[in-house]
Amino acid sequence: RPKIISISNQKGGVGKTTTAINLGAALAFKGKTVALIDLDPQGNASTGLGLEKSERKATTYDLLLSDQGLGDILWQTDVPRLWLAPSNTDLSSADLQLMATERRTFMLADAFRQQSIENLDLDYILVDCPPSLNLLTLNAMVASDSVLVPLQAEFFALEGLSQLMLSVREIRQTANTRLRLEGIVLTMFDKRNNLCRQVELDARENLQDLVFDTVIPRNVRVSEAPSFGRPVLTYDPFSRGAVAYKSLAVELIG
Amino acid sequence: RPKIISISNQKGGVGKTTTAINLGAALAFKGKTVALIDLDPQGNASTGLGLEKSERKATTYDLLLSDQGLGDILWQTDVPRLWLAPSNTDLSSADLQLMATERRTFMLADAFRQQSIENLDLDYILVDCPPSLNLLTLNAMVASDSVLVPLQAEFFALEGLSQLMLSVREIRQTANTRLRLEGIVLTMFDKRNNLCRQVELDARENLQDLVFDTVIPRNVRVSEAPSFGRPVLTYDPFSRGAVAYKSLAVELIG
Ligand SMILES: Nc1ncnc2c1ncn2[C@@H]1O[C@H](COP(=O)(O)OP(=O)(O)OP(=O)(O)O)[C@@H](O)[C@H]1O
Ligand SMILES: Nc1ncnc2c1ncn2[C@@H]1O[C@H](COP(=O)(O)OP(=O)(O)OP(=O)(O)O)[C@@H](O)[C@H]1O
Ligand SMILES: [Mg+2]
Ligand SMILES: [Mg+2]
Repeated sequence: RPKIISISNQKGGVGKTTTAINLGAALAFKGKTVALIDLDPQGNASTGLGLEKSERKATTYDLLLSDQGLGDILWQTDVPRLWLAPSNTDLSSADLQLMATERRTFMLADAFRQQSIENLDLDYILVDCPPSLNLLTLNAMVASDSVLVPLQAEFFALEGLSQLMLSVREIRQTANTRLRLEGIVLTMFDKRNNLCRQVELDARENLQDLVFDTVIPRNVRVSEAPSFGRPVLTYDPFSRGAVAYKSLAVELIG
Repeated sequence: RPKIISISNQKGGVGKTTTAINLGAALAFKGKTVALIDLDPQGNASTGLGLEKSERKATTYDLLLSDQGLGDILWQTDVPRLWLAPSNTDLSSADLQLMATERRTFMLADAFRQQSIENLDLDYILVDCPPSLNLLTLNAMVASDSVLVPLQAEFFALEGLSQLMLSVREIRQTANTRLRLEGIVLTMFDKRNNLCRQVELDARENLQDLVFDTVIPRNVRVSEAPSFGRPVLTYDPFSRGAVAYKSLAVELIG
């Protein structure tokens, strides 16, 4: 059975998609078989892995609201052992449609429980969430074993963290008893910046073991890679960003 | 009658809140009376203007879903002529509740149309939107004269722009005939970065007059200011960020 991890933070622009793509690629490099589920209607994870909008025939929308299984939707990326369930703007109407469904927060969990998953021999499923605590994100958390939280070392990003942790606890108590926090990873970190260093001190003091040792530095190669449809691990394997995501994968595997 | 402008972009972390706070402050500095409506359940605009969570008695939630008028909700910030309609996490349940309301996309427009607005003598109403094209953002666009779009000069941010412009056009055709694009402002711009320069070239070539001449530089003083509850214009008036937001205000006033 694969380990299912939601990459989530309702604060926007903190590096959720970048972490989903590059952690996914790093795990695949380490020999793991990974499926990346793009649950954001923006479809950034799908674009960042090189799948043009016109090529996205079956999407996460179908996984949630039709009887297509994960096996029918997964697309092989250029990275061996890294698969993608793509998304497009159809997904933005999923929120409304899920609202009218009986099992509206369990649709993704039900899709993952289908028989077809066993044959895929996956080690990890990573779910890239949109920037809000909406029904799509709730579906991800109800379906997951844990939540990995990218945290930009900035003031506004720190503010939303307690709300996110409350939501995780609430879901564990009401819908998914196995859900726990995988950890918090500092992203876009600039060690010359006082604010960054202050946020890191605060986070490690208050959250201790929950914060990964690995810190992802701000690195322009990371933000260039998606325009070539590739993870930074293949775009520039020796960049500081690629090295950091490899070390995050090692830390995650444990 | 005040000019009502939504600050919106479904891409997360592109500088919506930072632009709402600092453009609001810059307009107030120029002698305009401004109300900033915090329509994001994260409440970053409220925190960034110094209003603690415990002090937010009447919020934007009440403006949308009760018969409180704007006059009952507005709080005077430390900046003369800059008022704030604060928000808190109650607003995250507004989405669900609005869903069940007959005039669900018109609730904010109705609240702005009340008599009490006339007495406030406002020149501008700025609405800080959450990072999604949900019912809260739809309410903002239906209630507005125009949409101002902060655009981070990065690949993923550019990808969502066409979707946003489609939504603006759709709302103009179905719910608010006066809605138009106020303009696109490049944010967190680093002129040493090739990607930034490329995005600026692309944007000015394809969108021409829609792109403001003023470009907001990446400036650490901008990201420090909210932790002191103040706009960068009062935190560090001579910083590059403060100067840029003043020039954006001049360009907006026209
Ligand atoms: N380590 C890094 N160094 C430099 N740029 C980065 C880094 N991580 C992310 N970025 C850039 O920052 C921007 C925001 O990252 P990303 O889109 O992954 O965040 P997100 O949380 O998924 O955003 P959203 O809330 O819209 O889903 C992107 O343009 C991305 O390329
Ligand atoms: N010009 C700038 N220079 C440096 N940092 C900036 C600048 N503008 C914004 N920031 C920082 O970047 C982060 C994202 O900005 P902000 O929160 O305003 O974006 P947003 O679009 O409102 O995000 P969300 O999608 O979560 O609402 C914040 O930490 C902010 O302090
Ligand atoms: Mg994303
Ligand atoms: Mg914001």
